[in-house]
Parts: sequence; structure tokens; C-alpha cells
Amino acid sequence: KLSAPTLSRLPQYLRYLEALHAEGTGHVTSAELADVLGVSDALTRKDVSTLGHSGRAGRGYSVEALRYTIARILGVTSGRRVLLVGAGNLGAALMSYQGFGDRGMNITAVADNDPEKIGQLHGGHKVLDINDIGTDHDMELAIVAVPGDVAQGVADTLVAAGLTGILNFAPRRLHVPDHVIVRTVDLSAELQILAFHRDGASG
Amino acid sequence: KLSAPTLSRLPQYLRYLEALHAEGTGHVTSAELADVLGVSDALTRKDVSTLGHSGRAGRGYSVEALRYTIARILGVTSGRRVLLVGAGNLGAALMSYQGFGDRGMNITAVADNDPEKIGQLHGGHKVLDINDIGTDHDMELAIVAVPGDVAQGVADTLVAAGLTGILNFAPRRLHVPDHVIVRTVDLSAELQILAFHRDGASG
Ligand SMILES: NC(=O)c1ccc[n+]([C@@H]2O[C@H](COP(=O)([O-])OP(=O)(O)OC[C@H]3O[C@@H](n4cnc5c(N)ncnc54)[C@H](O)[C@@H]3O)[C@@H](O)[C@H]2O)c1
Ligand SMILES: NC(=O)c1ccc[n+]([C@@H]2O[C@H](COP(=O)([O-])OP(=O)(O)OC[C@H]3O[C@@H](n4cnc5c(N)ncnc54)[C@H](O)[C@@H]3O)[C@@H](O)[C@H]2O)c1
Repeated sequence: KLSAPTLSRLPQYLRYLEALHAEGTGHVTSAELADVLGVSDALTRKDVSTLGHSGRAGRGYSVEALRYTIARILGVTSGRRVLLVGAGNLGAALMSYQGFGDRGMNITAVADNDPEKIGQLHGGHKVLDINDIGTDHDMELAIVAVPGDVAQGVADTLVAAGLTGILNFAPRRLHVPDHVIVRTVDLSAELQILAFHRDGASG
Repeated sequence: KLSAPTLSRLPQYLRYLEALHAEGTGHVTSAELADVLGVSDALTRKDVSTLGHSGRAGRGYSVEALRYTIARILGVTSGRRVLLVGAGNLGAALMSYQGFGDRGMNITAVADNDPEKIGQLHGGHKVLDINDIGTDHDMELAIVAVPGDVAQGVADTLVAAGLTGILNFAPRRLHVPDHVIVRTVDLSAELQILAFHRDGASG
């Protein structure tokens, strides 16, 4: 029902709706939402109607109702429990990031394989031994912030432990069974693509 | 000439070609490249022919020649000079990341507006005052790792200083002139989209 492009816009709509809600604004027009995202008004109307909402002429959509619908779809209302694997440089930054909790993504556990880190407090979390993660837990998602050469092994461990969604920062393509979803963020590639466009070489 | 989907695959081809080069492999087939990226063989052949390379039946493409072509397109051969703005949690992780330098993206300066950080050494860089960044520098790209509410102001400063490519981590849409390119990475949105797919709610 929801296309991938529509889905990828929902977090941005939600962020703006939350700001409106915080300042007590009751209604928002599709034109205003479209402007915030930098897309056409027609596209925004289409997105919002896919969500089952219709605006009242001249007043627009109810901020509260639209906010709740999107938050529910994105799982923000229920809150997600996230396991972070890798208490290194990147892991330390991710642990401290308020933005995850604000959007219902709560890092509830941190695991590593370094004996110097296991059992110690990092970012308020007692670091667990990755090899002790069994199936008896209530986490659904994992963030992989370990070196590239061990990332596949870590992914295998997570799949065996029953995690079904992985956000991967290691510059490797992870192979997982069909019921598991992986999204890879490659920050170096982002910079390389930026450099390419800047050169105007795509002309 | 180069489509956006083809461009977004180049960093992954390059990463694999570099690994082959490091182990002394001279040739690679389109089928092998396709398998690494998880795309079809036909798509890889199309990508590589857009780059002006053709394989020899049975042997495939020259690893060295293909590697050099892609590295040049992505600006790796010349090396890029990158300004990092924001020496906070995320900035600290990004400063220490070897992966950027390996791919020609060199963080050559770090700027902040916090008097406690300016003039101090962070990750081997003496932190500059963002307000001192004039136009007399040789940096082309910037990474923005500052809080959302100041990100637009920082972007304005960078545009005035002549930077034409921005990798933005703040959860805000930045408004810049047409000659400046912005790519935004929203890590919370990545988790939200992962959570949505995991629920299978898109069925
Ligand atoms: N630092 C960054 O800003 C950055 C940016 C982009 C991508 N990355 C990628 O993120 C990953 C982490 O980078 P980093 O800079 O934090 O590295 P790091 O070396 O600082 O941290 C890696 C952590 O992973 C742990 N680890 C290693 N093997 C493990 C295993 N088998 N099981 C569990 N934990 C294990 C280590 O003990 C360490 O704590 C790397 O793949 C890197 O390429 C990092
Ligand atoms: N920490 C993470 O893992 C993470 C993850 C995703 C996104 N982000 C985003 O990245 C940004 C940085 O996050 P953080 O956790 O590093 O925050 P932080 O508060 O630890 O660091 C922010 C840094 O920006 C500096 N700064 C503030 N205003 C500035 C200005 N006007 N000019 C120059 N420097 C200025 C501060 O002095 C500080 O050093 C935020 O927008 C956050 O939403 C962070």
C-alpha cells in the first residue's frame, strides 16, 4: 500500500508535525508540508491521501491526527528496542544521540567482544558480551558498528539471536536470510557521490 | 552520461576492486561484480560499459583499469579536502574514521563555535573558530555535525566561504543556492524505515 518513496518521506513529515504540535498549531496545509520537504504540493496530497487523511478546504489537515497516524506506521508510538553492537568510536557517538529516543528508537543494550569493554559502563550502558546474546531478549533491531572484516560474523550472530532488522555501518554487503532486513549506511560513499556531483562531471 | 543509480553503485564496485587489487587479482567478470553488489549481471555489464570498459570473453575486465576509471570519477585519485564543522560526539567519531582517507576524502580542518574547543586539539586537529573561515582556503566539501537548530546558520556560513558540497547530519532540510549540493543523512529515519519494513506493514 505504501510505496518506498512515500515511506522515505514519512520521517520528515513527522519531524515537522511534531514541531507544529509543540508550538500548539492545530492544522497544516499540503502546500506547507510540501514546502518543508521541498517536493510538489501534488505529491504531498498523494502521500497524505495514501495515509487515509483528507484536508478540509482552506484549513488543511489536523496536525494531531496526521502525526499520530505517521508515528504509528513508523512504530514510534510503541517504541522500539535496539541492540547496538560495537562500543568503539562510532558506537560511542550513537549511544549518546538523543535523536533516536525522541523518535521511539531506544538503544536498550550495547554489546562488544573486547574483554576491556565487556562489563564496563559505556554511555550509561553496561557492555554485554556479544557471544552471550541468546534468544531470550525482547530486542527487534540492531545497529552494527564493528569493523568491516568481522561484520558478517556479527550479522550471523544477530540472525541466530532472532533479530530481524539490521542498520549496518560497516562498508560491507551483509548476507542474511530473506526474513531479515538490512539497511547499510556508507558514509564514505556519501562523500564520494557529493564530490562527483560537485565536479559537475555528470553533465 | 552517468545515471544516479549507476553513480550510487560506483563506491561499492571500487571497494571490491581495491580488495582484488590488494590480493593481486588481475581480472574480474561482470558476474562476480554483480554478485558482490547483489544486482543482476546485465545491470553490471551496463554500468561498466557506461564507464567505457569492455570485458574479454572468459577473462572479464582488467581490475587495474576499471579501478583507476572509477577512482578518477569519484575524485579519489586527486583527493578531496573536507572541512568538518562540529567537534561534538558525532564529529569526534568522524574525525577518527580511517575509511574517509582511504577513499580520498581527507578531513583537513575542524571548526566549532564553542570557546572551550576552539584552539584545542581534537582528533589531531587544532579546532578553528567557524567565524574565522574566510574564502582563503582550499577546501571543497564540508560535513555538518552541529545541532539541528543552528544547522541552517552554519550552512549559510559555509556557502559564504565558498564551499560547494555539504554532507549534513542534522535532522533539518538545509536551504542553499543552486550551485551548492547538499546530501542529508538522517540516521533516525533509517531506523524508522527499518522498523516499518520489519513489521511487514508494507504488505
Ligand atoms: N567512526 C566513524 O565515524 C565511522 C564512519 C563511517 C563508518 N564507520 C564504520 O563503522 C564501523 C565502526 O567504526 P569505528 O570507528 O567505531 O571503529 P572502532 O574500531 O572504534 O570500533 C569498533 C568496535 O567493534 C568492536 N568489535 C570488533 N569485533 C567485534 C565482534 N566480533 N563482535 C562485537 N564487537 C566487535 C571493537 O571491540 C570496537 O569496540 C566500521 O566498520 C567503520 O568502517 C565508522
Ligand atoms: N551523535 C550521533 O550519533 C548522531 C547521530 C545522528 C545524527 N546526529 C546529528 O548530528 C549533529 C551533531 O550531533 P552530536 O551528537 O555530535 O551533537 P553534540 O552536541 O555532541 O556536538 C555538536 C557540536 O556542534 C558545535 N556547534 C554548535 N553550534 C555551532 C555553530 N553555530 N557553529 C559551529 N559549531 C557549532 C558544538 O559546540 C558541538 O561541539 C546533530 O544535528 C545530531 O542531530 C548525531
